[in-house]
Amino acid sequence: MPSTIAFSSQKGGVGKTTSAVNLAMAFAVGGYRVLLIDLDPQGSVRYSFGIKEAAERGTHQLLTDPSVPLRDLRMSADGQGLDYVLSNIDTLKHERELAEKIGDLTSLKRRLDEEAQDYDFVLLDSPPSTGILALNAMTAADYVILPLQCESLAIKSLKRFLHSFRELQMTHNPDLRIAGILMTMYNRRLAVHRKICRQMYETLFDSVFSTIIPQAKEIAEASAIGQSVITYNVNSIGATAYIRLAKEMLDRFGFR
Amino acid sequence: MPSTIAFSSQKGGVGKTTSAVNLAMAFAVGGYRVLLIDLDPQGSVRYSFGIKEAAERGTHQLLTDPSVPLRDLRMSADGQGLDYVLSNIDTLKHERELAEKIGDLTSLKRRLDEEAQDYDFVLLDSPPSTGILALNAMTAADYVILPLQCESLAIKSLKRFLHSFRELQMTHNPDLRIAGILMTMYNRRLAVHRKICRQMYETLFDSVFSTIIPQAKEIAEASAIGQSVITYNVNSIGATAYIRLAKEMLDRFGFR
Ligand SMILES: Nc1ncnc2c1ncn2[C@@H]1O[C@H](COP(=O)(O)OP(=O)(O)OP(=O)(O)O)[C@@H](O)[C@H]1O
Ligand SMILES: Nc1ncnc2c1ncn2[C@@H]1O[C@H](COP(=O)(O)OP(=O)(O)OP(=O)(O)O)[C@@H](O)[C@H]1O
Ligand SMILES: [Mg+2]
Ligand SMILES: [Mg+2]
Repeated sequence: MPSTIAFSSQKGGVGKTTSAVNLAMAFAVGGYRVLLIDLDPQGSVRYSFGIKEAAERGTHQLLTDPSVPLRDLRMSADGQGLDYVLSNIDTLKHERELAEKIGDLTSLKRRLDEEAQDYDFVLLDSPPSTGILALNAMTAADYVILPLQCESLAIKSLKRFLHSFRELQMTHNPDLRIAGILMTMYNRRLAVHRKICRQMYETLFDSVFSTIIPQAKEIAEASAIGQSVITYNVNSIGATAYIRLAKEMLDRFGFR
Repeated sequence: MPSTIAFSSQKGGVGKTTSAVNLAMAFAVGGYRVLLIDLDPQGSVRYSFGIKEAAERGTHQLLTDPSVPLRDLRMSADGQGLDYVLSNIDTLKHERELAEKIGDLTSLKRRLDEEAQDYDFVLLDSPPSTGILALNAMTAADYVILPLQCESLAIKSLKRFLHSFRELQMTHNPDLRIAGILMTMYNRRLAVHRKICRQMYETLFDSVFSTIIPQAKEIAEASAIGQSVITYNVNSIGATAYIRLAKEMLDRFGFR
């Protein structure tokens, strides 16, 4: 029975993809079997692993064509114990078709319940929205990680998102829990970052991860060359932060 | 006959809202009559103007209830010649209802063609997606401004977005033109920013605005206190950059 973790945020550019990719890799190098699924039509997971060609099969079939088994949709990152399903929702027409076909929000959940049992973790990258694909991720998940930048618009957007989260919890997934709010791209030299970060801990206490992901140039460099920061430079501050996050997740939820 | 400009990008957090708000204000202080519409359910425009209470009427009625005229949906920023329609798509239920009601993509265009004639500019902030609300914005627009961060994932996402743009141009709005790609949050001390910025100009030439919006702390500070950077500090680098962008738009497209 895997633990399924969705990376969700309506606010864009807060580090959902970066966190999903790097936590997936941190769990994989720790010896866990991990499946990472890209539910964002942007397809940023593919670029984060430097994959040049577009995936022929992927998320589109996962959600709309049960006759294609998961084992024919996943690819593996060489020798790392990390498999992934890439987003292949390429055109506006595809996106519209998908929205029509997966009317109810349980398409992903049903697939994972039946076919993802041999993984320890399933990580879901979602688009910056509260639309069908983002809600499918939260309906399939056991936990949600909420990446958050220390910027005022991101905090304001979080409030609206938490309303949507509660609504979804009530209507579709009563067992869904917030694993934690993950402060990302934190720059301790900026007064506004220090202030907002302090406010978050003072108001939300331990629903904010004690691990903070710093603004770190190696993280952006790694993503630019198509590697996780752990592969790119395991001793960097960015890699260490994500490895610490993996440990904190294991401790908090007793996954061991 | 106003010129309608959409701020579009599938990538999140690239400065769509910040640019829409600040260009709207730059045009308004230049004496133009401007209407700014928030098509993003996140509702960041409201926070950018420091409006505490949620709007009762706004984008939801604009798109689904023609019996409520535009003049009853807009609010005005005191004395600035800038009106705005705020997003009031508050719950998941609202969002689903909206998607069902506005099946075709011309809901916004029809409203603006009939009721927005007394403005010089209509600016549209859109969500980070290629869903129904983002496509309504592009169907109603004459021009699209594409904010772009100098980061590799944003560049990759732009490629997919441009395919969607072409698809929409062909099926819904043949007259739609790209006003330009706007480099945002540019930090000249970062080698990766300098490199990507140079590449953009070398490959796309004058479809990239010559005005570059720098990473500037006054821009983030202004948005944190709910003001445009022009109101916050008109002599700041951030304010000057958006005023220069307004001038460049006026020159490029002969709006005068
Ligand atoms: N800790 C960090 N330090 C430096 N750069 C970072 C960090 N985290 C993410 N980035 C960069 O910031 C940008 C935004 O991150 P990312 O794309 O992961 O966010 P996202 O929430 O997935 O965006 P979207 O809403 O578009 O899906 C990327 O270019 C990424 O490389
Ligand atoms: N030039 C800039 N300098 C510094 N900070 C900036 C700049 N432009 C935007 N920001 C900040 O960066 C964050 C992202 O900007 P913004 O919210 O405008 O992007 P967006 O594309 O509208 O995001 P979304 O995809 O969530 O709608 C905000 O917190 C904003 O205050
Ligand atoms: Mg992403
Ligand atoms: Mg925005």
